[in-house]
Amino acid sequence: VVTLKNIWKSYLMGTVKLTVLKGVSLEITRGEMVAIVGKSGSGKSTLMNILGCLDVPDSGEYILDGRDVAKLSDDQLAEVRNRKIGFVFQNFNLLPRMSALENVEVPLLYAGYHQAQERAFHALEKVGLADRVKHEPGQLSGGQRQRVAIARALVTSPEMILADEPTGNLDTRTGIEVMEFFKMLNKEGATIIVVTHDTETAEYCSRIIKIEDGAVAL
Amino acid sequence: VVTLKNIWKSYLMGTVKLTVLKGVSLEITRGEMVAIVGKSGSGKSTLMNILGCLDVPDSGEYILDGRDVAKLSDDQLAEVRNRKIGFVFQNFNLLPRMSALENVEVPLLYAGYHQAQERAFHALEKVGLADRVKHEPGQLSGGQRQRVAIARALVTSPEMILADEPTGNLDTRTGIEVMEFFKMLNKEGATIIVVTHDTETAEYCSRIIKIEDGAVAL
Ligand SMILES: Nc1ncnc2c1ncn2[C@@H]1O[C@H](COP(=O)(O)OP(=O)(O)OP(=O)(O)O)[C@@H](O)[C@H]1O
Ligand SMILES: Nc1ncnc2c1ncn2[C@@H]1O[C@H](COP(=O)(O)OP(=O)(O)OP(=O)(O)O)[C@@H](O)[C@H]1O
Ligand SMILES: [Mg+2]
Ligand SMILES: [Mg+2]
Repeated sequence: VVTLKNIWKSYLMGTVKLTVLKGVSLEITRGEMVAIVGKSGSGKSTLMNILGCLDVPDSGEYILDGRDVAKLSDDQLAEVRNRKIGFVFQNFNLLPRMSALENVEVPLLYAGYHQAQERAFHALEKVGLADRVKHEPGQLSGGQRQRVAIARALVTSPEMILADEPTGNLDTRTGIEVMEFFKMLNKEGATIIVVTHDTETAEYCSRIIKIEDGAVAL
Repeated sequence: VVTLKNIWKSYLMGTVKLTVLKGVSLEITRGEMVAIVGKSGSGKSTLMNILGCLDVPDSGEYILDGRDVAKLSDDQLAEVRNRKIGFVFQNFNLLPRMSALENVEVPLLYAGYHQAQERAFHALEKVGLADRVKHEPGQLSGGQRQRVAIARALVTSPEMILADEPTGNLDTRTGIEVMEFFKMLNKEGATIIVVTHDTETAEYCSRIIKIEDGAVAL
């Protein structure tokens, strides 16, 4: 379902060019659950942003579900981002003035789902936050904010889930609760890509892709 | 050096009172390195904010270095926060418009140190960020931001270091680099309190304090 061919990505800082991804090529089949690992600063989040259609590579090909992402229109890209992909951000990106429940409802309302409030509550329940639905992000612990970000990404049962360090702020038991939620969605057919530094989290995945020196380590 | 006696802390949300710390009592001796563990949402960060003199308990006593913190003047509290304690925040709290180097210089300039730039560079070097000193937080990876927050907390060689989940966004090897920095400061006499979900990080500590149901688990 995902094919990356020779992906290059650099950042420009004034006159300095910092090349982060140096020819990343990989294939992920539908329904797979893979882990992406690598040192801090190695390019994992950069790669995830490209996979999530939130950023564009400098060169190389990204074929998603048989379609060349570079050739999609803005509307088609928005459709992919809102309906096809669920993204858990490493720094959560929650809306600060909305409650946990309202934050999780957002993708449902975008995609025109009915019973948004019920579905949002159910997703928060799955990550252990049934008693925190009215709290705003500023009234939640770090691991609770992380779980709101997870619930929001999973609430539309997307075909593809991209989770960037979903258990970084969670104790072992709570992390297991979260990974069991991912595992259930994977059993139902979702393709899941998890960036993680945690071995127990990686163990839920059938394959590990390591990013080293800007490319996939052999 | 730290004595907490029967610390209670609640949050008020409209008419609802959420009690988080329910009589926390503990003692930490000078030069100890302890880990604080507990489920996500159990009150660890709340406890750390009280230890760091960033928040006030509803009741109970906090004796720091023989002085009752509740009786300190605003100036004395500012002195404690700026010169005595180094705090690594769970969500980093970096200044977005300043470079990594400038962020790490801030506590040195506050405390009137000389050669602030050199010391700041040295601290960033110790956490593996010598080649990222000019980057602003938005130009850094999650784990790099975490390490800037760590360097900033440690740059004044404070007597007491409070680190809230310092390795949550780091791969194992980078996490070890960071904990070796803490260990070195501990050998030089610093008292260190680390909140962590990571067993390898906790293994650097000589004692583990568990927070459960709002109190220290026996
Ligand atoms: N806007 C930017 N400008 C310049 N450099 C950047 C920018 N964003 C990221 N970088 C650099 O690109 C590299 C890769 O960043 P990325 O966030 O992909 O790393 P990562 O593998 O996710 O790391 P971590 O495990 O710490 O989250 C890092 O070395 C970082 O400093
Ligand atoms: N401003 C607030 N108003 C209401 N409740 C709050 C507020 N801040 C925190 N809480 C609640 O207090 C409890 C303790 O929060 P705290 O941040 O101390 O947890 P924690 O142990 O650090 O969790 P984590 O491991 O997820 O970081 C949580 O259940 C949280 O929902
Ligand atoms: Mg990252
Ligand atoms: Mg916390």
